[in-house]
Amino acid sequence: MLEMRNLEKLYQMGDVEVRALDGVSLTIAEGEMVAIMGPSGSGKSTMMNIIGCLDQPTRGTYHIFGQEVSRISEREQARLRNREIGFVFQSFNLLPKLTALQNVELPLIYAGAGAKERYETARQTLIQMGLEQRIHHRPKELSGGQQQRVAIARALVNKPSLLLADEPTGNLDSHSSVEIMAIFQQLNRQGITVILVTHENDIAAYTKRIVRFLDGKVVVDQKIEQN
Amino acid sequence: MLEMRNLEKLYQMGDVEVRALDGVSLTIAEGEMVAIMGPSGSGKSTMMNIIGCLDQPTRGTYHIFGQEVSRISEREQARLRNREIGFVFQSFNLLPKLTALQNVELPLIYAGAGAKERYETARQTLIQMGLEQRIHHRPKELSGGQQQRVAIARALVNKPSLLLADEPTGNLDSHSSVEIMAIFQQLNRQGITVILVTHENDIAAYTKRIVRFLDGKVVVDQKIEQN
Ligand SMILES: Nc1ncnc2c1ncn2[C@@H]1O[C@H](COP(=O)(O)OP(=O)(O)OP(=O)(O)O)[C@@H](O)[C@H]1O
Ligand SMILES: Nc1ncnc2c1ncn2[C@@H]1O[C@H](COP(=O)(O)OP(=O)(O)OP(=O)(O)O)[C@@H](O)[C@H]1O
Ligand SMILES: [Mg+2]
Ligand SMILES: [Mg+2]
Repeated sequence: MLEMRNLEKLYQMGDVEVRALDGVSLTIAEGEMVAIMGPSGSGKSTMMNIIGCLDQPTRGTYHIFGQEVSRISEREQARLRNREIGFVFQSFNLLPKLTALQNVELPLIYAGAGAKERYETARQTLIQMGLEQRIHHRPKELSGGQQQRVAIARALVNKPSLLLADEPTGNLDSHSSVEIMAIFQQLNRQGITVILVTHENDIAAYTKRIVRFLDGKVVVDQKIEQN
Repeated sequence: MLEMRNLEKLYQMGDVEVRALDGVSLTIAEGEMVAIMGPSGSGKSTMMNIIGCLDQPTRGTYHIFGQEVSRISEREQARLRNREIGFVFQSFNLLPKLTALQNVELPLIYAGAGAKERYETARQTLIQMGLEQRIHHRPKELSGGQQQRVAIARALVNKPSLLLADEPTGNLDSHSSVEIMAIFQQLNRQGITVILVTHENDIAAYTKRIVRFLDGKVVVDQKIEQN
């Protein structure tokens, strides 16, 4: 489903070169559920952004659904981002002037859904996240964990085939985290490929493979026995 | 050092009243180290904002350093916020156009420190956070955990007598979290009062008292044996 070869991402800061990714090769098959771990600053979000077609590598190649992303048209990349990929961002990236409901409706607008269907689907997804009483709140009228759950709802609402979640439980208590991971596992059983970044071993335990980063490289790549 | 009595914080959303705080009474003595826990949306950040003089309750009283905050002048509240209180926000609140170093220098500007001293103090605090190589990066050129550590550095740089940290390790790997908690414990041993919100039991274990919220109320308030 997706294959990265020798990915590098370099930033030039004056005369210092920051190697955010320093030669990453990784293949993830359809239907896998993978945890990406590693210290702060080791390149996890950078790789997630490249996987999600939101950023381009400096060197190396990236194939998704059999196509090399640097050769795909802008229009097709946008289609992939909006229809095939759901992304939960580390900093949520909710639109501050829209309500929770409107934020979750956005991907459905791109997908061409009608107003009534959009409203109902967005609302149901927010209810699934425990946010029924908060659908008309704007982000600043929500707690941190509520904003995180809106970001998760938005990523799921289009039923993407690839779900990318960058620290999706960072602001959630253990009860909400367990609920979110149960939802992710259920989606994975339905065939959705799930890649999530986490710092927590408890969360990684819900996945079937752990990939560890250090200084922009993959240093561990291990299948795990699930309980 | 700080005393809250019957605090309420209510938001009117159309014809629905949201009770973010629903009668909270809490006393925290100088030199304590307290963990605030509880489900997403239970009122923790709301209470932290009131403690930090960033928000006013709808009802109830709040005394800090022996003064009732609603009776303190705007000018004195600003002085408390800038000189006595260090706040690590759940969403960091870094200024996007400033570098890490400039963000950390801000409280020192309020405190009237000279340029050379500011630069050096801010830089040392960032080095203590493991960010020596990132001091001239702007927030969008930093990883999530690096931004969180800049927010922590900014809260500490003025040597406040009260440190408020709202989920300070949410984006940090366990190694960085251990380092941050060691710093907080060291500050506490020097006499600084530390109140931190966390979802993680491992982090709460570094403190001496756990206060649990549920639906805007305190439901547990328990001293803990430290290891
Ligand atoms: N400006 C606002 N208008 C309306 N409701 C609000 C506003 N700010 C917060 N709330 C509501 O108040 C409640 C408490 O919010 P708060 O941010 O204190 O929760 P929290 O305990 O910090 O949660 P989390 O662990 O998710 O960060 C939430 O249900 C939230 O939706
Ligand atoms: N625009 C940029 N310019 C310069 N350096 C950058 C930029 N974006 C990221 N970096 C650097 O690249 C490195 C990797 O960042 P990345 O966000 O991928 O880390 P991460 O593994 O997600 O960390 P965290 O766990 O803290 O979220 C970091 O050291 C960061 O400072
Ligand atoms: Mg990251
Ligand atoms: Mg909060």
